[in-house]
Amino acid sequence: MTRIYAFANQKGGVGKTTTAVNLGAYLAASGQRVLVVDVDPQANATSSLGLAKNNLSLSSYDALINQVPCDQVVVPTKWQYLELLPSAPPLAGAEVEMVSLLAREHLLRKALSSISERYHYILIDSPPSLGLLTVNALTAADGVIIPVQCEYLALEGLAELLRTIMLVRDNLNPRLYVRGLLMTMYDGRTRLSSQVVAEVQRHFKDRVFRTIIPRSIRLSEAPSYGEPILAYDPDSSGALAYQAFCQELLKGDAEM
Amino acid sequence: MTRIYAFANQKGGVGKTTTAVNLGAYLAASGQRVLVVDVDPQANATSSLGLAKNNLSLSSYDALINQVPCDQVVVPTKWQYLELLPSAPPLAGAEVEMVSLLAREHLLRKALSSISERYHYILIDSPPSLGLLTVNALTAADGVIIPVQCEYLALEGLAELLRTIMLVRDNLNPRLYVRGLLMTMYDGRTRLSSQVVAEVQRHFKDRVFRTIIPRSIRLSEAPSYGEPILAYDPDSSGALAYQAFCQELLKGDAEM
Ligand SMILES: Nc1ncnc2c1ncn2[C@@H]1O[C@H](COP(=O)(O)OP(=O)(O)OP(=O)(O)O)[C@@H](O)[C@H]1O
Ligand SMILES: Nc1ncnc2c1ncn2[C@@H]1O[C@H](COP(=O)(O)OP(=O)(O)OP(=O)(O)O)[C@@H](O)[C@H]1O
Ligand SMILES: [Mg+2]
Ligand SMILES: [Mg+2]
Repeated sequence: MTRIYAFANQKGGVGKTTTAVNLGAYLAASGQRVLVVDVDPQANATSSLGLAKNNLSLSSYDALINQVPCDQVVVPTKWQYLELLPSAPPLAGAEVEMVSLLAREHLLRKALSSISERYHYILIDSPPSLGLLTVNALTAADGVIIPVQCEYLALEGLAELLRTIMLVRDNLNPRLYVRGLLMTMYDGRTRLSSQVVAEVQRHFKDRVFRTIIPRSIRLSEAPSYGEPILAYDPDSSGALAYQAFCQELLKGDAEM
Repeated sequence: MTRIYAFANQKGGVGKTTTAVNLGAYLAASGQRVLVVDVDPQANATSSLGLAKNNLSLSSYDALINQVPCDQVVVPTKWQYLELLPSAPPLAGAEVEMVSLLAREHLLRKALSSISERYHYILIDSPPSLGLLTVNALTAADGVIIPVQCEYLALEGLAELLRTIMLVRDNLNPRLYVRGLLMTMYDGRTRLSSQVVAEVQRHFKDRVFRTIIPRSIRLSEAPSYGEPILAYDPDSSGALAYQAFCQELLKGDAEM
């Protein structure tokens, strides 16, 4: 049974890419076959896994707009069981091109349907907006994982995001649900972080993952080496937190 | 003479809103009449200046889509010489609605033209994307200020952003130029920050502002009180850096 999770939050810089990439790496390390799907034109998930977006002949753009079968676009990474549907610069124009296509919100779901049984997990990294690329990610997904940065401004957009998720569930994808909210970049030295965590836990109760990802400079260094934290610095606080998150997710999925 | 600056970078969470709001506050404190324009559906600039996005009857959505004259939409803030063209949730649907409108890229420029002489500075905060709202901001602006977070992933998107700026200059707004790149969230404890600064200075030379904004928790606390840093904690490292940035910008503008 394949589980497809979208990582979505229109607030920028909250840890969508970092979570998709590192969760993917830990899931693969525990024997799960994983596909990371990058539908962000910035292609940060692609470069975080060591691939150069400008050297790719095919990308998620081709799977979405030119109906190229996914198995021709997917590339391996250096890590066993971890594959990638890469992004590339042409994706920047995709949203405007998609507006007039038939069933434009279903393009990604259809593209992934031909390969999804090969994987235990498909993790979709989306851009910081609620446009057609993110709507495609939400329509293709079973569940949404929402990274929430432990900052005040990150709280402001949650209502908007949940409204969009409900709209997609009611009109495009009835199985979509919120798999959980993951608190990220927690800075124990500040009162602000614990206030934001308390606020989110008050509102969303048990839909907030117990694991909290701390702010850890090693996490932001890893992408410059094209490696997940598991490979770059497995003993860092960021690595241990994503490992714990992976265990929490696997345990919760097993109980469903 | 009115100077219109857009704050743009499709990478999320790099300090676009924080820079537009705090530069605006220091410019106003030095006697310049300032309008902050919020064309991000997240409305973070609006809430950072103490206004509640859900209580507003008119917003930038109305100025763009319903041609409501700007002087009916602009609201005062608590600070003298600092006014706001607020954002509100309807703006989230604007990009799709704009696709089929005539001269869709010029909507903001036209809206602002009726009020611009009243201000010395107009600062436009844009969303983390290169869609129609950001293109409108770039078409309305004289110059672009690019906040660049001192992180590896923030480097990746600069080439794409500069390509888009050139496209807008060549097709929509011939006066558009890069006013400068502002390094933000510099963390002196890490090697990564100084490496990123060195890399950006190597590529962009004197287009990089000399002022570097440090990572300062007080900057991320201020929005929860609806205040710029000038009002919240004027002696903090973040406040002093934005004050210095304001001086550097004024001095540079005076010499042009
Ligand atoms: N826990 C963490 N500690 C420190 N730095 C982090 C952490 N998580 C992410 N980062 C860094 O913060 C920045 C933002 O994270 P990331 O790019 O994953 O967010 P995002 O939500 O995907 O951004 P965007 O909205 O642009 O897609 C990156 O430079 C990343 O390396
Ligand atoms: N120099 C700084 N030091 C510490 N925190 C900062 C600094 N600048 C901004 N922040 C905080 O970092 C987060 C991201 O900043 P901000 O929201 O201004 O970025 P943005 O580019 O406008 O984001 P978006 O892409 O979502 O519009 C916010 O929570 C903000 O309060
Ligand atoms: Mg990302
Ligand atoms: Mg912003």
